[in-house]
Amino acid sequence: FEFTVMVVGESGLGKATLINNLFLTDLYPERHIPTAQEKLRQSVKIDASTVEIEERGVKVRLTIVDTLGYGDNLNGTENYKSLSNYIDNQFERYLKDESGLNRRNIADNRIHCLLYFISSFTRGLKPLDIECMKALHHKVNIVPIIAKADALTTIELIRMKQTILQQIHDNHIEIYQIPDCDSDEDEELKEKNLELKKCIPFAIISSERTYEVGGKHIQGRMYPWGLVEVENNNYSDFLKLRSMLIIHMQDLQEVTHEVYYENYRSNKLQL
Amino acid sequence: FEFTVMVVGESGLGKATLINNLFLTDLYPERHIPTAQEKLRQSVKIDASTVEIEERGVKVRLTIVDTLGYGDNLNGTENYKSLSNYIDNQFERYLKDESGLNRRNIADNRIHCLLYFISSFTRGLKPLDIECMKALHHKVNIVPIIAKADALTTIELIRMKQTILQQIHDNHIEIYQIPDCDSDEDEELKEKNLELKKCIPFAIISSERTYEVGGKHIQGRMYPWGLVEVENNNYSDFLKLRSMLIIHMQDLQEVTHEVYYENYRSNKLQL
Ligand SMILES: Nc1nc2c(ncn2[C@@H]2O[C@H](COP(=O)(O)OP(=O)(O)O)[C@@H](O)[C@H]2O)c(=O)[nH]1
Ligand SMILES: Nc1nc2c(ncn2[C@@H]2O[C@H](COP(=O)(O)OP(=O)(O)O)[C@@H](O)[C@H]2O)c(=O)[nH]1
Repeated sequence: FEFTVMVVGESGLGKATLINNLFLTDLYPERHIPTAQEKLRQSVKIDASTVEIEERGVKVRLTIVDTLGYGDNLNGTENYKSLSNYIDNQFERYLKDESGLNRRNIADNRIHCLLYFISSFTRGLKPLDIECMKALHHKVNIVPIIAKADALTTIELIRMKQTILQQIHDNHIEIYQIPDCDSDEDEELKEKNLELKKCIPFAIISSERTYEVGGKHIQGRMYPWGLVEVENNNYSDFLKLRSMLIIHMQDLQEVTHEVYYENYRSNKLQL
Repeated sequence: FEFTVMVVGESGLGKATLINNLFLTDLYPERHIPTAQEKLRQSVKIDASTVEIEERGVKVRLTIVDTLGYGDNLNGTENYKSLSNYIDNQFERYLKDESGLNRRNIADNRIHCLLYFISSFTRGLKPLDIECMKALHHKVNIVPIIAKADALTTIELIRMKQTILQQIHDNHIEIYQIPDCDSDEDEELKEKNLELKKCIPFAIISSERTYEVGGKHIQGRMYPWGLVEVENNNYSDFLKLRSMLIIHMQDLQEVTHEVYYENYRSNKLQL
Protein backbone atom coordinates (compact mmCIF):
# COMPACT_ATOMS: atom_id res chain seq x y z
CA PHE A 1 0.00 0.00 0.00
CA GLU A 2 1.63 3.23 -1.11
CA PHE A 3 0.17 6.46 0.20
CA THR A 4 1.52 9.96 -0.42
CA VAL A 5 0.40 13.02 1.53
CA MET A 6 1.48 16.54 0.62
CA VAL A 7 1.52 19.02 3.50
CA VAL A 8 0.98 22.68 2.59
CA GLY A 9 0.92 25.78 4.80
CA GLU A 10 3.00 28.67 6.12
CA SER A 11 5.90 27.73 8.35
CA GLY A 12 5.12 27.49 12.03
CA LEU A 13 1.55 26.20 11.65
CA GLY A 14 2.42 22.87 13.28
CA LYS A 15 2.64 20.75 10.12
CA ALA A 16 5.59 18.63 11.25
CA THR A 17 4.02 18.17 14.67
CA LEU A 18 0.73 17.00 13.17
CA ILE A 19 2.42 14.53 10.80
CA ASN A 20 4.37 13.06 13.71
CA ASN A 21 1.17 12.80 15.80
CA LEU A 22 -0.85 11.29 12.93
CA PHE A 23 1.59 8.59 12.02
CA LEU A 24 3.41 8.23 15.35
CA THR A 25 6.75 8.79 13.72
CA ASP A 26 9.52 11.29 14.09
CA LEU A 27 9.74 12.10 10.44
CA TYR A 28 11.88 15.17 10.79
CA PRO A 29 14.72 14.51 13.23
CA GLU A 30 17.22 16.60 11.28
CA ARG A 31 14.93 19.23 9.96
CA HIS A 32 16.51 22.50 8.99
CA ILE A 33 14.56 25.51 10.17
CA PRO A 34 15.39 28.36 7.77
CA THR A 35 16.27 31.79 9.15
CA ALA A 36 14.23 34.79 8.03
CA GLN A 37 17.05 35.73 5.59
CA GLU A 38 16.96 32.30 4.00
CA LYS A 39 13.19 32.39 3.79
CA LEU A 40 13.33 35.65 1.86
CA ARG A 41 15.67 34.27 -0.79
CA GLN A 42 14.32 30.79 -1.36
CA SER A 43 11.22 29.71 -3.18
CA VAL A 44 9.20 26.71 -2.07
CA LYS A 45 11.49 23.76 -1.37
CA ILE A 46 9.73 20.45 -1.83
CA ASP A 47 11.03 17.54 0.19
CA ALA A 48 9.74 13.97 0.33
CA SER A 49 10.39 11.54 3.22
CA THR A 50 9.20 7.95 3.20
CA VAL A 51 8.51 5.75 6.19
CA GLU A 52 6.97 2.27 6.61
CA ILE A 53 4.07 2.22 9.02
CA GLU A 54 1.44 -0.29 9.97
CA GLU A 55 -2.20 0.71 10.21
CA ARG A 56 -4.61 -1.94 11.45
CA GLY A 57 -2.34 -4.76 10.38
CA VAL A 58 -1.83 -3.29 6.92
CA LYS A 59 1.68 -2.23 5.96
CA VAL A 60 1.69 1.21 4.38
CA ARG A 61 4.63 2.80 2.63
CA LEU A 62 3.83 6.37 3.59
CA THR A 63 5.47 9.31 1.86
CA ILE A 64 5.11 12.80 3.28
CA VAL A 65 5.83 15.64 0.88
CA ASP A 66 6.81 18.74 2.84
CA THR A 67 6.59 22.17 1.24
CA LEU A 68 9.08 24.35 3.09
CA GLY A 69 8.92 28.05 2.54
CA TYR A 70 5.31 28.11 1.36
CA GLY A 71 3.90 31.56 1.97
CA ASP A 72 7.17 32.85 3.38
CA ASN A 73 8.68 34.77 0.55
CA LEU A 74 7.20 38.06 -0.58
CA ASN A 75 6.10 36.79 -3.98
CA GLY A 76 2.77 35.05 -3.69
CA THR A 77 2.12 33.22 -6.94
CA GLU A 78 5.49 31.44 -7.05
CA ASN A 79 4.36 29.43 -4.06
CA TYR A 80 1.65 27.34 -5.60
CA LYS A 81 3.20 27.14 -9.04
CA SER A 82 5.96 24.93 -7.59
CA LEU A 83 3.33 22.73 -5.94
CA SER A 84 1.33 22.46 -9.15
CA ASN A 85 4.45 21.52 -11.13
CA TYR A 86 5.43 18.92 -8.54
CA ILE A 87 2.01 17.25 -8.68
CA ASP A 88 2.07 17.23 -12.49
CA ASN A 89 5.58 15.76 -12.47
CA GLN A 90 4.37 12.78 -10.43
CA PHE A 91 1.53 12.24 -12.96
CA GLU A 92 4.08 12.48 -15.77
CA ARG A 93 6.33 9.86 -14.12
CA TYR A 94 3.36 7.53 -13.69
CA LEU A 95 2.27 8.11 -17.29
CA LYS A 96 5.73 7.26 -18.59
CA ASP A 97 5.95 4.13 -16.42
CA GLU A 98 2.45 3.08 -17.47
CA SER A 99 3.34 3.37 -21.14
CA GLY A 100 6.63 1.53 -20.60
CA LEU A 101 7.49 -2.16 -20.94
CA ASN A 102 7.32 -3.23 -17.29
CA ARG A 103 3.79 -2.20 -16.30
CA ARG A 104 3.37 -4.60 -13.42
CA ASN A 105 5.19 -2.91 -10.61
CA ILE A 106 4.99 0.79 -11.18
CA ALA A 107 5.87 2.93 -8.18
CA ASP A 108 2.98 5.23 -7.35
CA ASN A 109 4.37 8.56 -6.21
CA ARG A 110 1.32 10.57 -7.09
CA ILE A 111 -0.08 12.83 -4.37
CA HIS A 112 -3.16 11.09 -2.93
CA CYS A 113 -4.01 13.77 -0.40
CA LEU A 114 -3.06 17.37 0.21
CA LEU A 115 -3.46 18.61 3.78
CA TYR A 116 -3.92 22.37 3.47
CA PHE A 117 -3.15 24.23 6.72
CA ILE A 118 -5.18 27.36 7.32
CA SER A 119 -3.97 29.76 10.01
CA SER A 120 -6.43 30.13 12.89
CA PHE A 121 -5.28 33.72 13.22
CA THR A 122 -7.14 35.06 10.22
CA ARG A 123 -10.88 35.28 9.85
CA GLY A 124 -11.02 32.61 7.14
CA LEU A 125 -9.02 31.80 4.03
CA LYS A 126 -6.33 34.27 3.06
CA PRO A 127 -6.00 35.43 -0.56
CA LEU A 128 -3.03 33.07 -1.02
CA ASP A 129 -5.07 30.12 0.34
CA ILE A 130 -7.85 30.75 -2.15
CA GLU A 131 -5.49 31.20 -5.10
CA CYS A 132 -3.60 28.05 -4.18
CA MET A 133 -6.68 25.90 -3.74
CA LYS A 134 -8.10 27.11 -7.05
CA ALA A 135 -4.83 26.19 -8.74
CA LEU A 136 -4.77 22.68 -7.25
CA HIS A 137 -8.31 21.44 -6.66
CA HIS A 138 -8.48 19.68 -10.03
CA LYS A 139 -5.15 17.96 -9.51
CA VAL A 140 -5.35 16.58 -5.98
CA ASN A 141 -7.68 15.78 -3.07
CA ILE A 142 -7.60 18.87 -0.87
CA VAL A 143 -8.35 18.33 2.83
CA PRO A 144 -8.52 21.73 4.59
CA ILE A 145 -7.22 21.93 8.16
CA ILE A 146 -7.51 24.74 10.68
CA ALA A 147 -4.08 24.80 12.28
CA LYS A 148 -3.44 25.64 15.94
CA ALA A 149 -7.12 25.56 16.78
CA ASP A 150 -6.24 26.12 20.45
CA ALA A 151 -6.02 29.85 19.62
CA LEU A 152 -9.80 29.89 18.97
CA THR A 153 -12.65 29.90 21.46
CA THR A 154 -15.56 27.57 20.70
CA ILE A 155 -17.64 30.38 19.17
CA GLU A 156 -14.73 31.66 17.08
CA LEU A 157 -14.09 28.12 15.81
CA ILE A 158 -17.69 27.61 14.74
CA ARG A 159 -17.64 30.96 12.92
CA MET A 160 -14.27 30.18 11.31
CA LYS A 161 -15.50 26.84 9.93
CA GLN A 162 -18.62 28.53 8.54
CA THR A 163 -16.58 31.30 6.93
CA ILE A 164 -14.16 28.86 5.33
CA LEU A 165 -16.92 26.64 3.95
CA GLN A 166 -18.68 29.75 2.60
CA GLN A 167 -15.48 31.00 0.93
CA ILE A 168 -14.85 27.54 -0.58
CA HIS A 169 -18.38 27.58 -1.94
CA ASP A 170 -18.21 31.17 -3.24
CA ASN A 171 -14.92 30.52 -5.02
CA HIS A 172 -16.09 27.25 -6.56
CA ILE A 173 -13.29 25.35 -4.88
CA GLU A 174 -13.75 21.59 -4.92
CA ILE A 175 -12.28 20.01 -1.82
CA TYR A 176 -12.18 16.27 -1.13
CA GLN A 177 -15.65 14.86 -0.52
CA ILE A 178 -15.74 12.08 2.05
CA PRO A 179 -17.76 9.30 0.36
CA ASP A 180 -20.91 7.94 1.97
CA CYS A 181 -20.71 4.51 3.51
CA ASP A 182 -22.04 1.55 1.52
CA SER A 183 -25.64 0.93 2.52
CA ASP A 184 -24.74 -2.50 3.90
CA GLU A 185 -22.26 -1.07 6.42
CA ASP A 186 -23.24 -1.17 10.06
CA GLU A 187 -25.06 1.78 11.62
CA GLU A 188 -22.21 2.76 13.88
CA LEU A 189 -19.81 3.19 10.97
CA LYS A 190 -22.41 5.20 9.02
CA GLU A 191 -22.91 7.45 12.07
CA LYS A 192 -19.17 7.96 12.44
CA ASN A 193 -18.80 8.73 8.75
CA LEU A 194 -21.51 11.39 8.88
CA GLU A 195 -19.73 12.92 11.84
CA LEU A 196 -16.51 13.08 9.82
CA LYS A 197 -18.28 14.75 6.91
CA LYS A 198 -19.79 17.39 9.18
CA CYS A 199 -16.58 18.46 10.78
CA ILE A 200 -14.62 19.64 7.74
CA PRO A 201 -12.45 21.72 7.89
CA PHE A 202 -10.73 19.71 10.63
CA ALA A 203 -9.73 21.90 13.60
CA ILE A 204 -6.35 20.59 14.67
CA ILE A 205 -4.35 20.84 17.86
CA SER A 206 -1.11 18.89 17.96
CA SER A 207 1.78 18.45 20.35
CA GLU A 208 5.11 16.65 20.59
CA ARG A 209 4.79 16.39 24.36
CA THR A 210 3.00 13.93 26.57
CA TYR A 211 2.02 14.46 30.17
CA GLU A 212 1.13 11.93 32.77
CA VAL A 213 -2.34 12.55 34.13
CA GLY A 214 -3.95 10.07 36.47
CA GLY A 215 -1.58 7.34 35.35
CA LYS A 216 -2.33 7.84 31.64
CA HIS A 217 -0.08 9.40 29.01
CA ILE A 218 -1.84 12.36 27.46
CA GLN A 219 -0.57 14.10 24.33
CA GLY A 220 -1.21 17.80 24.77
CA ARG A 221 -0.05 21.38 25.15
CA MET A 222 0.53 22.44 28.73
CA TYR A 223 -0.40 26.07 29.29
CA PRO A 224 -0.34 27.90 32.64
CA TRP A 225 -4.15 27.94 32.43
CA GLY A 226 -4.72 24.32 31.55
CA LEU A 227 -3.74 21.21 29.59
CA VAL A 228 -5.10 21.07 26.05
CA GLU A 229 -5.45 17.43 25.05
CA VAL A 230 -4.83 16.60 21.40
CA GLU A 231 -7.19 13.61 21.47
CA ASN A 232 -10.09 15.29 23.24
CA ASN A 233 -12.91 15.55 20.71
CA ASN A 234 -14.31 18.62 22.45
CA TYR A 235 -11.05 20.44 21.84
CA SER A 236 -9.70 19.14 18.53
CA ASP A 237 -10.70 17.13 15.45
CA PHE A 238 -7.37 15.31 15.45
CA LEU A 239 -8.89 11.86 16.01
CA LYS A 240 -11.48 12.52 13.30
CA LEU A 241 -8.81 13.48 10.77
CA ARG A 242 -6.87 10.36 11.68
CA SER A 243 -9.99 8.17 11.24
CA MET A 244 -10.80 9.83 7.94
CA LEU A 245 -7.34 9.13 6.52
CA ILE A 246 -7.38 5.51 7.65
CA ILE A 247 -10.96 4.68 6.65
CA HIS A 248 -10.79 6.47 3.31
CA MET A 249 -7.14 5.91 2.33
CA GLN A 250 -8.25 3.66 -0.51
CA ASP A 251 -10.86 6.13 -1.77
CA LEU A 252 -8.27 8.93 -1.75
CA GLN A 253 -6.06 6.77 -3.98
CA GLU A 254 -8.90 5.77 -6.29
CA VAL A 255 -10.10 9.34 -6.83
CA THR A 256 -6.50 10.37 -7.56
CA HIS A 257 -6.12 7.58 -10.11
CA GLU A 258 -9.56 7.70 -11.73
CA VAL A 259 -10.19 11.45 -11.72
CA TYR A 260 -7.10 13.62 -11.36
CA TYR A 261 -4.64 11.33 -13.12
CA GLU A 262 -7.10 10.61 -15.91
CA ASN A 263 -7.59 14.38 -16.30
CA TYR A 264 -3.87 14.87 -16.62
CA ARG A 265 -3.53 11.95 -19.00
CA SER A 266 -6.32 13.08 -21.34
CA ASN A 267 -5.05 16.68 -21.33
CA LYS A 268 -1.57 15.39 -22.17
CA LEU A 269 -2.78 13.13 -24.98
CA GLN A 270 -4.86 15.92 -26.53
CA LEU A 271 -1.88 18.23 -26.91
CA PHE B 1 -1.58 66.22 25.46
CA GLU B 2 -1.62 64.77 21.96
CA PHE B 3 -0.46 61.22 21.50
CA THR B 4 -0.48 59.22 18.27
CA VAL B 5 0.02 55.48 18.09
CA MET B 6 0.40 53.60 14.81
CA VAL B 7 -0.67 49.96 14.90
CA VAL B 8 1.04 47.63 12.43
CA GLY B 9 0.55 43.92 11.80
CA GLU B 10 -1.25 41.37 9.64
CA SER B 11 -5.01 41.32 9.93
CA GLY B 12 -6.42 39.06 12.59
CA LEU B 13 -3.59 39.50 15.10
CA GLY B 14 -5.88 41.20 17.61
CA LYS B 15 -4.80 44.82 17.01
CA ALA B 16 -8.27 46.36 17.36
CA THR B 17 -8.95 44.24 20.46
CA LEU B 18 -5.70 45.35 22.10
CA ILE B 19 -6.32 49.05 21.38
CA ASN B 20 -9.78 48.78 22.87
CA ASN B 21 -8.38 47.01 25.95
CA LEU B 22 -5.50 49.48 26.35
CA PHE B 23 -7.57 52.61 26.18
CA LEU B 24 -10.93 51.22 27.33
CA THR B 25 -12.63 52.50 24.22
CA ASP B 26 -14.56 51.00 21.40
CA LEU B 27 -12.56 52.69 18.70
CA TYR B 28 -13.86 50.60 15.84
CA PRO B 29 -17.62 50.22 16.10
CA GLU B 30 -18.13 50.37 12.35
CA ARG B 31 -15.00 48.69 11.21
CA HIS B 32 -15.07 47.13 7.79
CA ILE B 33 -13.48 43.71 7.65
CA PRO B 34 -12.23 43.21 4.09
CA THR B 35 -12.97 39.96 2.27
CA ALA B 36 -10.07 37.94 0.88
CA GLN B 37 -10.83 39.34 -2.61
CA GLU B 38 -10.63 42.91 -1.35
CA LYS B 39 -7.43 42.17 0.51
CA LEU B 40 -5.81 40.93 -2.68
CA ARG B 41 -6.56 44.10 -4.60
CA GLN B 42 -5.90 46.78 -2.06
CA SER B 43 -2.63 48.08 -0.76
CA VAL B 44 -2.25 49.21 2.84
CA LYS B 45 -5.13 51.49 3.81
CA ILE B 46 -4.16 53.92 6.52
CA ASP B 47 -6.92 55.16 8.78
CA ALA B 48 -6.71 57.49 11.78
CA SER B 49 -9.31 57.69 14.57
CA THR B 50 -9.11 60.17 17.42
CA VAL B 51 -10.63 59.85 20.86
CA GLU B 52 -10.34 61.88 24.07
CA ILE B 53 -9.30 59.80 27.05
CA GLU B 54 -8.21 60.57 30.56
CA GLU B 55 -5.17 58.87 32.06
CA ARG B 56 -4.42 59.62 35.72
CA GLY B 57 -6.29 62.91 35.61
CA VAL B 58 -4.51 64.03 32.44
CA LYS B 59 -6.62 64.57 29.34
CA VAL B 60 -5.06 62.94 26.31
CA ARG B 61 -6.17 63.43 22.73
CA LEU B 62 -5.29 59.97 21.51
CA THR B 63 -5.05 59.16 17.82
CA ILE B 64 -4.80 55.57 16.67
CA VAL B 65 -3.47 55.05 13.16
CA ASP B 66 -4.66 51.71 11.84
CA THR B 67 -2.89 50.05 8.93
CA LEU B 68 -5.45 47.79 7.27
CA GLY B 69 -4.24 45.31 4.76
CA TYR B 70 -0.66 45.20 6.02
CA GLY B 71 0.91 41.91 5.01
CA ASP B 72 -2.24 40.77 3.24
CA ASN B 73 -1.51 41.39 -0.39
CA LEU B 74 1.01 39.28 -2.23
CA ASN B 75 3.50 42.11 -2.80
CA GLY B 76 5.64 42.55 0.26
CA THR B 77 7.55 45.80 -0.12
CA GLU B 78 4.48 47.91 -0.93
CA ASN B 79 3.34 47.33 2.64
CA TYR B 80 5.93 49.29 4.52
CA LYS B 81 6.50 51.92 1.83
CA SER B 82 2.99 53.28 2.53
CA LEU B 83 3.77 53.36 6.26
CA SER B 84 7.08 55.12 5.68
CA ASN B 85 5.40 57.72 3.45
CA TYR B 86 2.66 58.30 5.98
CA ILE B 87 5.14 58.92 8.80
CA ASP B 88 7.15 61.30 6.59
CA ASN B 89 3.98 63.13 5.60
CA GLN B 90 3.23 63.88 9.27
CA PHE B 91 6.79 65.24 9.69
CA GLU B 92 6.28 67.32 6.56
CA ARG B 93 3.00 68.79 7.90
CA TYR B 94 4.68 69.67 11.18
CA LEU B 95 7.65 71.20 9.35
CA LYS B 96 5.34 73.38 7.26
CA ASP B 97 3.36 74.46 10.33
CA GLU B 98 6.55 75.17 12.25
CA SER B 99 7.88 77.41 9.50
CA GLY B 100 4.53 79.14 9.16
CA LEU B 101 3.23 82.34 10.79
CA ASN B 102 1.20 80.88 13.64
CA ARG B 103 3.74 78.74 15.46
CA ARG B 104 2.03 78.70 18.83
CA ASN B 105 -0.64 76.08 18.42
CA ILE B 106 0.58 73.55 15.92
CA ALA B 107 -1.30 70.29 15.82
CA ASP B 108 1.06 67.42 16.44
CA ASN B 109 0.04 64.47 14.29
CA ARG B 110 3.44 62.85 14.19
CA ILE B 111 3.59 59.16 15.11
CA HIS B 112 4.93 58.93 18.66
CA CYS B 113 4.83 55.18 18.94
CA LEU B 114 4.49 52.25 16.54
CA LEU B 115 3.14 49.03 18.03
CA TYR B 116 4.48 46.27 15.78
CA PHE B 117 2.49 43.03 16.06
CA ILE B 118 4.47 39.86 15.58
CA SER B 119 2.55 36.64 14.95
CA SER B 120 3.07 34.06 17.72
CA PHE B 121 2.72 31.38 15.06
CA THR B 122 6.15 31.84 13.52
CA ARG B 123 9.43 31.10 15.22
CA GLY B 124 10.45 34.74 15.40
CA LEU B 125 10.33 37.70 13.05
CA LYS B 126 9.21 37.02 9.49
CA PRO B 127 11.16 38.45 6.55
CA LEU B 128 8.49 41.15 6.13
CA ASP B 129 8.76 42.10 9.83
CA ILE B 130 12.51 42.58 9.54
CA GLU B 131 12.29 44.56 6.29
CA CYS B 132 9.57 46.77 7.74
CA MET B 133 11.38 47.48 10.99
CA LYS B 134 14.60 48.30 9.12
CA ALA B 135 12.66 50.73 6.95
CA LEU B 136 11.04 52.47 9.93
CA HIS B 137 13.32 52.30 12.97
CA HIS B 138 14.92 55.67 12.21
CA LYS B 139 11.56 57.37 11.77
CA VAL B 140 9.53 56.18 14.73
CA ASN B 141 9.69 54.51 18.15
CA ILE B 142 9.08 50.82 17.46
CA VAL B 143 7.57 48.79 20.32
CA PRO B 144 7.47 45.09 19.31
CA ILE B 145 4.53 43.02 20.52
CA ILE B 146 4.00 39.25 20.37
CA ALA B 147 0.35 38.98 19.39
CA LYS B 148 -1.96 36.22 20.61
CA ALA B 149 0.55 34.97 23.13
CA ASP B 150 -2.04 32.47 24.39
CA ALA B 151 -0.97 30.21 21.51
CA LEU B 152 2.46 29.78 23.15
CA THR B 153 3.43 27.63 26.12
CA THR B 154 5.71 29.25 28.71
CA ILE B 155 8.83 27.61 27.22
CA GLU B 156 7.86 28.56 23.67
CA LEU B 157 7.28 32.16 24.77
CA ILE B 158 10.69 32.43 26.42
CA ARG B 159 12.34 31.03 23.29
CA MET B 160 10.31 33.33 21.04
CA LYS B 161 11.34 36.45 22.98
CA GLN B 162 14.99 35.37 22.84
CA THR B 163 14.81 34.70 19.10
CA ILE B 164 13.17 38.05 18.37
CA LEU B 165 15.70 39.99 20.46
CA GLN B 166 18.52 38.11 18.73
CA GLN B 167 17.10 38.87 15.29
CA ILE B 168 16.67 42.54 16.20
CA HIS B 169 20.28 42.61 17.32
CA ASP B 170 21.62 40.73 14.28
CA ASN B 171 19.77 43.01 11.87
CA HIS B 172 20.86 46.18 13.65
CA ILE B 173 17.27 47.19 14.26
CA GLU B 174 16.86 49.96 16.81
CA ILE B 175 13.64 49.54 18.76
CA TYR B 176 12.39 51.99 21.38
CA GLN B 177 14.57 51.93 24.48
CA ILE B 178 12.67 52.44 27.71
CA PRO B 179 14.63 55.17 29.56
CA ASP B 180 16.03 54.53 33.01
CA CYS B 181 14.30 56.20 35.92
CA ASP B 182 15.80 59.39 37.32
CA SER B 183 18.07 58.48 40.22
CA ASP B 184 15.86 60.42 42.63
CA GLU B 185 12.79 58.32 41.88
CA ASP B 186 11.60 55.92 44.56
CA GLU B 187 12.87 52.35 44.60
CA GLU B 188 9.52 50.83 43.73
CA LEU B 189 9.24 52.81 40.50
CA LYS B 190 12.82 51.92 39.56
CA GLU B 191 12.07 48.23 40.17
CA LYS B 192 8.95 48.42 38.07
CA ASN B 193 10.80 50.19 35.28
CA LEU B 194 13.51 47.53 35.18
CA GLU B 195 10.78 44.90 34.96
CA LEU B 196 9.29 46.73 31.97
CA LYS B 197 12.66 46.88 30.22
CA LYS B 198 13.24 43.15 30.71
CA CYS B 199 9.98 42.03 29.24
CA ILE B 200 10.27 43.43 25.69
CA PRO B 201 8.88 42.22 23.32
CA PHE B 202 5.58 42.42 25.19
CA ALA B 203 3.62 39.16 25.00
CA ILE B 204 0.01 40.21 24.58
CA ILE B 205 -3.29 38.46 25.16
CA SER B 206 -6.40 40.58 24.66
CA SER B 207 -10.15 40.07 24.73
CA GLU B 208 -13.36 42.01 24.16
CA ARG B 209 -15.19 39.80 26.65
CA THR B 210 -15.48 39.93 30.42
CA TYR B 211 -16.52 37.08 32.66
CA GLU B 212 -17.75 37.21 36.21
CA VAL B 213 -15.52 35.15 38.47
CA GLY B 214 -16.01 35.27 42.21
CA GLY B 215 -17.91 38.54 41.99
CA LYS B 216 -15.19 40.26 39.95
CA HIS B 217 -15.26 41.19 36.27
CA ILE B 218 -12.35 39.52 34.52
CA GLN B 219 -11.32 40.40 30.96
CA GLY B 220 -10.24 37.20 29.28
CA ARG B 221 -10.64 34.50 26.66
CA MET B 222 -12.81 31.60 27.71
CA TYR B 223 -11.59 28.31 26.30
CA PRO B 224 -13.06 24.87 27.06
CA TRP B 225 -9.85 24.15 28.97
CA GLY B 226 -9.68 27.32 31.03
CA LEU B 227 -10.10 31.09 31.29
CA VAL B 228 -7.09 33.09 30.09
CA GLU B 229 -7.04 36.40 31.96
CA VAL B 230 -5.73 39.42 30.06
CA GLU B 231 -4.51 41.13 33.22
CA ASN B 232 -2.75 38.14 34.77
CA ASN B 233 0.98 38.90 34.70
CA ASN B 234 1.83 35.22 34.56
CA TYR B 235 -0.09 34.90 31.31
CA SER B 236 0.32 38.19 29.50
CA ASP B 237 2.38 41.41 29.52
CA PHE B 238 -0.73 43.50 28.84
CA LEU B 239 -0.52 45.46 32.11
CA LYS B 240 3.20 46.07 31.56
CA LEU B 241 2.60 47.46 28.07
CA ARG B 242 -0.12 49.68 29.48
CA SER B 243 2.17 50.96 32.27
CA MET B 244 4.96 51.55 29.79
CA LEU B 245 2.79 53.71 27.54
CA ILE B 246 1.43 55.75 30.45
CA ILE B 247 4.72 56.23 32.33
CA HIS B 248 6.75 56.97 29.20
CA MET B 249 4.20 58.77 27.02
CA GLN B 250 6.17 62.00 27.39
CA ASP B 251 9.49 60.35 26.57
CA LEU B 252 7.98 58.76 23.44
CA GLN B 253 6.93 62.24 22.30
CA GLU B 254 10.27 63.81 23.14
CA VAL B 255 12.29 61.19 21.29
CA THR B 256 10.00 61.62 18.28
CA HIS B 257 10.47 65.40 18.32
CA GLU B 258 14.17 65.58 19.20
CA VAL B 259 15.46 62.59 17.24
CA TYR B 260 13.22 61.37 14.43
CA TYR B 261 11.68 64.73 13.51
CA GLU B 262 15.06 66.46 13.70
CA ASN B 263 16.47 63.74 11.42
CA TYR B 264 13.70 64.34 8.90
CA ARG B 265 14.10 68.10 9.15
CA SER B 266 17.87 68.13 8.65
CA ASN B 267 17.62 65.65 5.75
CA LYS B 268 14.97 67.85 4.17
CA LEU B 269 16.98 71.03 4.61
CA GLN B 270 20.11 69.44 3.14
CA LEU B 271 18.42 68.53 -0.13
N1 LIG C 1 -0.59 26.64 19.72
C1 LIG C 1 -0.22 25.53 19.05
N2 LIG C 1 1.10 25.35 18.75
C2 LIG C 1 1.43 24.23 18.08
C3 LIG C 1 0.48 23.27 17.66
N3 LIG C 1 1.13 22.28 17.00
C4 LIG C 1 2.43 22.60 17.00
N4 LIG C 1 2.63 23.77 17.65
C5 LIG C 1 3.90 24.46 17.88
O1 LIG C 1 4.19 25.30 16.77
C6 LIG C 1 5.60 25.34 16.54
C7 LIG C 1 5.90 24.99 15.09
O2 LIG C 1 5.52 23.65 14.85
P1 LIG C 1 6.03 22.85 13.56
O3 LIG C 1 5.33 21.53 13.56
O4 LIG C 1 7.51 22.80 13.51
O5 LIG C 1 5.46 23.78 12.39
P2 LIG C 1 5.71 23.71 10.80
O6 LIG C 1 6.75 24.76 10.50
O7 LIG C 1 4.39 24.07 10.20
O8 LIG C 1 6.12 22.33 10.45
C8 LIG C 1 6.23 24.37 17.55
O9 LIG C 1 6.69 25.14 18.64
C9 LIG C 1 5.06 23.49 17.98
O10 LIG C 1 5.20 23.01 19.30
C10 LIG C 1 -0.90 23.49 18.00
O11 LIG C 1 -1.80 22.73 17.68
N5 LIG C 1 -1.18 24.64 18.69
N1 LIG D 1 -6.14 33.75 20.60
C1 LIG D 1 -6.31 35.07 20.69
N2 LIG D 1 -7.25 35.68 19.94
C2 LIG D 1 -7.41 37.01 20.06
C3 LIG D 1 -6.60 37.80 20.93
N3 LIG D 1 -6.98 39.09 20.82
C4 LIG D 1 -7.97 39.13 19.91
N4 LIG D 1 -8.24 37.88 19.45
C5 LIG D 1 -9.26 37.49 18.46
O1 LIG D 1 -8.70 37.61 17.16
C6 LIG D 1 -9.72 38.03 16.23
C7 LIG D 1 -9.25 39.25 15.46
O2 LIG D 1 -9.10 40.33 16.35
P1 LIG D 1 -8.98 41.83 15.84
O3 LIG D 1 -8.69 42.67 17.04
O4 LIG D 1 -10.15 42.20 15.03
O5 LIG D 1 -7.68 41.72 14.91
P2 LIG D 1 -7.03 42.79 13.91
O6 LIG D 1 -7.48 42.41 12.53
O7 LIG D 1 -5.55 42.61 14.06
O8 LIG D 1 -7.46 44.15 14.35
C8 LIG D 1 -10.98 38.27 17.06
O9 LIG D 1 -11.79 37.10 16.95
C9 LIG D 1 -10.46 38.41 18.48
O10 LIG D 1 -11.39 37.99 19.47
C10 LIG D 1 -5.61 37.11 21.72
O11 LIG D 1 -4.87 37.71 22.51
N5 LIG D 1 -5.52 35.76 21.56
